[in-house]
Order: sequence, then structure tokens, then C-alpha cells
Amino acid sequence: VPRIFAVANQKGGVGKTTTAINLGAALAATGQKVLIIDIDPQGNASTGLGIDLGARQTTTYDILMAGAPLADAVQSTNVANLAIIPATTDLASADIDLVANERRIYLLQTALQTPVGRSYDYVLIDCPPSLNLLTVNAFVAADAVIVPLQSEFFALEGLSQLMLTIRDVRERANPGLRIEGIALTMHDARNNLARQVEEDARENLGDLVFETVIPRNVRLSEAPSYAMPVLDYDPASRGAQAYRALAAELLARNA
Amino acid sequence: VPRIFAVANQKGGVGKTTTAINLGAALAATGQKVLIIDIDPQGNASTGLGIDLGARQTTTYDILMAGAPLADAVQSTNVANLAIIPATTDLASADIDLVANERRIYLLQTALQTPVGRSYDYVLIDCPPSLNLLTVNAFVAADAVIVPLQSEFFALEGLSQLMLTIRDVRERANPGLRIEGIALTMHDARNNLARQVEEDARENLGDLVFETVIPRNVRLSEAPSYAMPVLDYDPASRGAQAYRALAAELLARNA
Ligand SMILES: Nc1ncnc2c1ncn2[C@@H]1O[C@H](COP(=O)(O)OP(=O)(O)OP(=O)(O)O)[C@@H](O)[C@H]1O
Ligand SMILES: Nc1ncnc2c1ncn2[C@@H]1O[C@H](COP(=O)(O)OP(=O)(O)OP(=O)(O)O)[C@@H](O)[C@H]1O
Ligand SMILES: [Mg+2]
Ligand SMILES: [Mg+2]
Repeated sequence: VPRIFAVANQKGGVGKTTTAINLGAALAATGQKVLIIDIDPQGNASTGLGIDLGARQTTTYDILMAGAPLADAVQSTNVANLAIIPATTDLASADIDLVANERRIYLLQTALQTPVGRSYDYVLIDCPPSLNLLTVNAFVAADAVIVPLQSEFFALEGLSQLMLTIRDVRERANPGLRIEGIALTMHDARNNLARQVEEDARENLGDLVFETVIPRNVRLSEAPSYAMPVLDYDPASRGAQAYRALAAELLARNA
Repeated sequence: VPRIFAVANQKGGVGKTTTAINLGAALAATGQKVLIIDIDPQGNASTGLGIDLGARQTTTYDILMAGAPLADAVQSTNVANLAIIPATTDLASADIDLVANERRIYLLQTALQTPVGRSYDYVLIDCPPSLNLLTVNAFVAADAVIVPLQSEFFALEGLSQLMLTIRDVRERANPGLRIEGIALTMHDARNNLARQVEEDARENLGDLVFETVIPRNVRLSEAPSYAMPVLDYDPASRGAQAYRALAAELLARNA
């Protein structure tokens, strides 16, 4: 049975997609069978793994809206052991389209409870920058949440609201939901603010914060334009090393 | 009658809030009367201008949901000539709460067409990272859109969808809506990718791209933790200089 993680934070641009793609690729490199589910209408995870717009036939939208089987939407990527369910902008109207569906928060969970869904070791769900129905679907389907946190002032402000929403979903629909870990991203150790955010986070959140810190590394932002994870684009980069370390930490926690 | 700009881009973390606060402050410093409207449930613009959570009595949510008069929600800030209408997380459910209201896309526009709304020279609306009902309200109320664009691959991907939505609103509800300009943000001229994005943007979008480029400057990310715009936090910084230049360019275009 897979371990299912929602990669979520309503603050925009904190490294959710970059974490889903590269942590996914790093887990796959160790032989784990990994599925990435893109539920962001921006479809950045799909693009970053080379799924052209024209190749997104059956998507996350079809699974949620039309009950399409997971197996129809899964596509392989150029990365061994790494598959993806792509997203399109259709997802942007999900909140409105599904408002009359009483089971609207359970749709992704139900789709994953199938033989195909259970055939993976890890499932990573890349969430949009919002605490809307799409992110709630990910929280209901997931065992735990991985929270990328940029070492910036505005990013910290949103954390308490994110935790409230996780608690709300735990009480209403998914009793086992917890935070797997908070991953500090785009971290620049030379920067006072970043060092202070790290200190505050470790002091207040303790073990919830992963040991591994993802540094700001331009190779991470270049890789998606070549439609590959940084592990393939520049395996020796600090970004690649950091995501391999994060994967190792996650594997050790879930051994 | 004010010039009303929506500061929008569904891509997360591209500098919407930072632009709304600092462009607003720079315009105010030239003697223009400026109102910032925070319509993002994260409420970052409200926090960045020192409006504590406990001080957000009448908010954007009350204007949209309960027809509260604009005058009740406007608060002064520590910056001369700069006022704000604060946001709270209540806004997160606006799409669902307003689904039955036929006038749901005109609510902000109607609120601004009052003596108080008309008493400003510039109105800047800080949008959430989404093309949802809140951003559409801003597009219907606005004369034009200011688009912060991070010099990154994923940021470019979303631009065409943003332009489609602007065109859609122009055809359905606001015939005069146009793009005021695209502001390159967090730009690092030493970085190949950033230089290439700037080249591509100017080649493909021409005059739509502001001359002024906002550099990556840590003082911009430090300023909100002191609840002040960078123009007050560090007036000599490259960030402050850039936003003063952007304000001058906007004033010249709208003279
Ligand atoms: N550690 C890093 N170093 C340098 N650049 C990074 C790093 N992580 C992410 N980036 C870049 O920063 C930008 C934001 O990252 P990303 O798109 O992954 O964030 P996100 O949280 O998924 O954004 P959104 O909220 O829009 O979904 C991207 O252009 C990405 O390439
Ligand atoms: N030019 C810049 N140089 C350095 N840091 C910046 C710059 N502009 C913005 N930042 C920082 O980058 C982060 C993202 O910026 P900001 O929050 O303004 O983006 P946004 O588009 O409003 O995000 P969201 O999509 O979550 O609303 C913030 O922590 C901000 O302080
Ligand atoms: Mg993303
Ligand atoms: Mg913002």
C-alpha cells in the first residue's frame, strides 16, 4: 500500500512543484515506484516532467469530475519508476463544478483506493497555492502533508492557517492526517532573515522540520525548462544533493 | 476618478503583494492619494502595512458578502497618502459563498463607484495566486492589470492563461480592460535564465513590459517583517529605487 503525501502550502511560490518533482525523482532513483498527481490547474509538475499540453488526454480533472479510472490517466515520464497524472486549467473551476456533489472531498481518495493506486510505493500530490477543494481532496486522500516553507516573512504568516485546515480535515474526514515534515526551501544561509526563520521554525516546530534544508540553487529553476528533474539535469548540483538527502530522510522515517 | 489597477498573476510568489505595497507607497510619496485593496485571503498586503489581525474589523469580505460601504472598511496606514482595505481568511470561501449571487463578478466594481471610491488618485488591488472569483472581481473593477512576472520558467508558462482570462473578462463584463504593463520582478541579471526571460518577454510582448526591472533585493523581503514598505525601511536600497522608478513610469504613462 503506498504512502501518500500531499505537497501543500497555500503561500504561492514556495517550492511545492519543485519539491514534488525532485523528491519524487530522488525516491524513484532508489528503486521506489512513485506516482506524482498534479492537482494544480497551472499544471507545472506536468510541464516540468515533459508532458506537453497536447499529450494530456485523461487528466486529474477527468478523475474528479467524470470518475475516470486512475489507470486511464497515469502516464510514464522520462524518469524510471516515476509516473504522473497530469493537470490542465480545467481544474480551475473544480470548486464550482463540484459544489453539488456530496462526496466532493472524497473523490481523489476513492480513485486511489484501486489496484493501480495501491501498486505504488509513494504518491506525491502537487497542490495549488490555495486551501480550496483541490487541496482538501489531497488532504483527505493523503496519509500526511509535506509542507515546503520558504525562509521568508510572508511564508511564515500562512503556516498557522495551513495547520488549522489540516486539523479541520483530520476531524471531519481523515482521522490519520498529520504533518510529515516541513521542508525549508530556497534557503540562503548568508541571509539573516533566512537564518532567523530557520531558527524560529526549529525552535517552535522541533522535529516537524526536516533536517535537510533545500538551498537556493539556480539549477533547480533551470531544470524544468529542459523538462527534467534536477537529478537528471545536473546530478552534482547542490539542489540535486539536497533532494537526494530529503528522500533519504523520508525513507528513513517511513522504513 | 481614480485609475484602478489589479495587481495579478495566478502564478504564486511572483511579487504581487510586494509590488502592490511598494508601488503604492512610491505613488503616495509623490503626493498621489492611493488606496490598496487586499483581496487575497492570505492578507499579506494588510500585514505588510501593519494592520494587525485584531484590527481588521470591516474587511474586503464584508464589502463583497454583505455590501458594507467602502468607507467603513478603509483604514489609514503609517504611510502618508496610503490607505488600505484589509483582508482576512474569510475570503477563502468567496467562490462558494457567492455562487448564487448573479451580480457576483460586479461586487467590487459597484463598491468602488461611490464618492469614497472616487476620491483616490490610484487604487491597487492585490490579488490571490488564482484566476478565481476574487481575481475576476478585480478585473471587472479595474481599468487595467499590472502583471508582476518572475524571471523564471514556470512563471512564463502561466502568462497565456492569464491573458485569456483578461480577454474573457473584457468581452463579458469590462470592455475597457487591458494590460497596463508587465513588471519583471526578483530579477538577477547575473543569471542566464533571468536574462533570457527578459529578452523573450521584451521580444514577444514589446511595450507591454515596463522599462523598470525590479531586482532581487533582500531588503524587499525584510521590510514586511517591520510592517513598512521598503521605501521607509531602507530608502536607499535597490528595491526602493526600483519601485520609485516604476511609479514614475506609471505616472508618466497615465499623465
Ligand atoms: N531551491 C530553489 N532554488 C532556486 N529556485 C527555486 C528553488 N525551488 C524552487 N525554485 C524556483 O522558484 C519558483 C517557485 O517554485 P515552485 O514553482 O516550485 O513553487 P510552488 O510553490 O509550486 O508555486 P505555486 O504556488 O505557483 O504552485 C520556480 O520558478 C522554481 O523553479
Ligand atoms: N524583488 C524581490 N527581491 C527579493 N525578495 C522579494 C522580491 N519581491 C518579493 N520578494 C519576496 O518573495 C516572496 C514572494 O513575494 P510576494 O509574497 O510579494 O509574492 P506574491 O505573488 O504576492 O505571492 P502569492 O502568490 O503568495 O500572493 C516574499 O517573501 C517577498 O518578500
Ligand atoms: Mg506549484
Ligand atoms: Mg501575495
